[in-house]
Amino acid sequence: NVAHGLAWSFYLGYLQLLLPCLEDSIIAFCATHQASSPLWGRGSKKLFILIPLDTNIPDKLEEVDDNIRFYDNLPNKELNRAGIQGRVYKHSVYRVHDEHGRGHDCVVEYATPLLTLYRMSQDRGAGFGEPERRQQVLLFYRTLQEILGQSLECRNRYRLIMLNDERKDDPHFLSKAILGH
Amino acid sequence: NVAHGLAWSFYLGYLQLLLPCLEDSIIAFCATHQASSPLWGRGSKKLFILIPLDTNIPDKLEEVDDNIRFYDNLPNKELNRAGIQGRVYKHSVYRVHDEHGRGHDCVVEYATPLLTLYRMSQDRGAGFGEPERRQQVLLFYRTLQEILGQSLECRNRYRLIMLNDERKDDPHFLSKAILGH
Ligand SMILES: Nc1nc(=O)c2ncn([C@@H]3O[C@@H]4COP(=O)(O)O[C@H]5[C@@H](O)[C@H](n6cnc7c(N)ncnc76)O[C@@H]5COP(=O)(O)O[C@@H]3[C@@H]4O)c2[nH]1
Repeated sequence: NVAHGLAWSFYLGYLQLLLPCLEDSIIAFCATHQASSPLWGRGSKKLFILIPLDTNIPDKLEEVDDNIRFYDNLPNKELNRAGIQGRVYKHSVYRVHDEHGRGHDCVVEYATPLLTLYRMSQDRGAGFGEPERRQQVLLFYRTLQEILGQSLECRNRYRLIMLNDERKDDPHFLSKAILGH
Repeated sequence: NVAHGLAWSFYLGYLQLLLPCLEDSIIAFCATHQASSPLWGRGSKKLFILIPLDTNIPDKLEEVDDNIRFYDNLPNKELNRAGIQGRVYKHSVYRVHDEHGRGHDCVVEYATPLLTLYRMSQDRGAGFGEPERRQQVLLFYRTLQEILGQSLECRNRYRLIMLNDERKDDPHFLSKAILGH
């Protein structure tokens, strides 16, 4: 089951490494970005992880919703990993406007392993079609919820946001989904 | 089958993105690192990917074999991916000495997804023990060979180096394995 392994990989090779120090990273960011500091809502100093059911993932969030603008990146984290010296891990901060035009800053990104699910369903060699893909996204979501739920060091440092298919007609679907959490 | 998904993820999320432009990156590196330029053997401008059967992966290659020294990193590649703006991808160049003390420069790293296999076998929640882990490494290797073998854009731009278990007693096992290719 591909999604099971991808969820474990996402946790062991990324979330477990970065979530524990995320809040400190955001606090350091606010110190150097004074304009941003008041725009972090209560409970928003977490990683918002977007999980689109259709695995349709843009490279930039602003492509999907013009109420979302890239603001800046958090400070880089560099780790020596498996022979790569100073491998760089970073998150992007976005300013998300609500229906009243108020800005809210947050750290948000898509769950990158879903790109693999999408590309596998496109590649005939991977033995994996679109009907299985939807099931695998749900399995990825459930497995990740389970792993993170058991993780003391990651507790309360993330929000999983499942994006359903009904969104196609609302140009502000994504900003609403992010702010709704 | 965890290894099947990890091999596809490694290809679709990393090798497919970077191997096509690796040679250009090495050529640019040699232009700015004159001392390195003569040390690239014929057929060595590829990514050497280490696949240890026991998934025992150090963060730095020099920890394993003192005939190997970190030299420098190739120029960074930055891509916008899934909401991360300017995600950084890099490879490390190592100087590897042979039994006659001659230096050979090459781009080498461990297959990072094997770290996930190792950590899963340690975590009781992952449902995955050491006997399965060995089978999964072999499956990862075979699947990756198959995927890369079919990939026109990655052809001849990599070397998969399987590291067996008999190495434990030879302090220069790794440098010999790399140079033997
Ligand atoms: N958003 C995001 N930013 C990151 O920096 C990052 N680094 C990893 N991941 C995701 O976590 C999981 C575990 O990563 P791992 O390193 O074991 O496998 C990685 C790794 O073996 C290789 N790879 C990807 N990026 C790099 C990189 N920069 N350097 C070396 N190897 C890399 O290709 C695999 C798949 O990568 P992604 O498909 O981008 O998603 C990964 C994966 O789902 C990231 N996700």
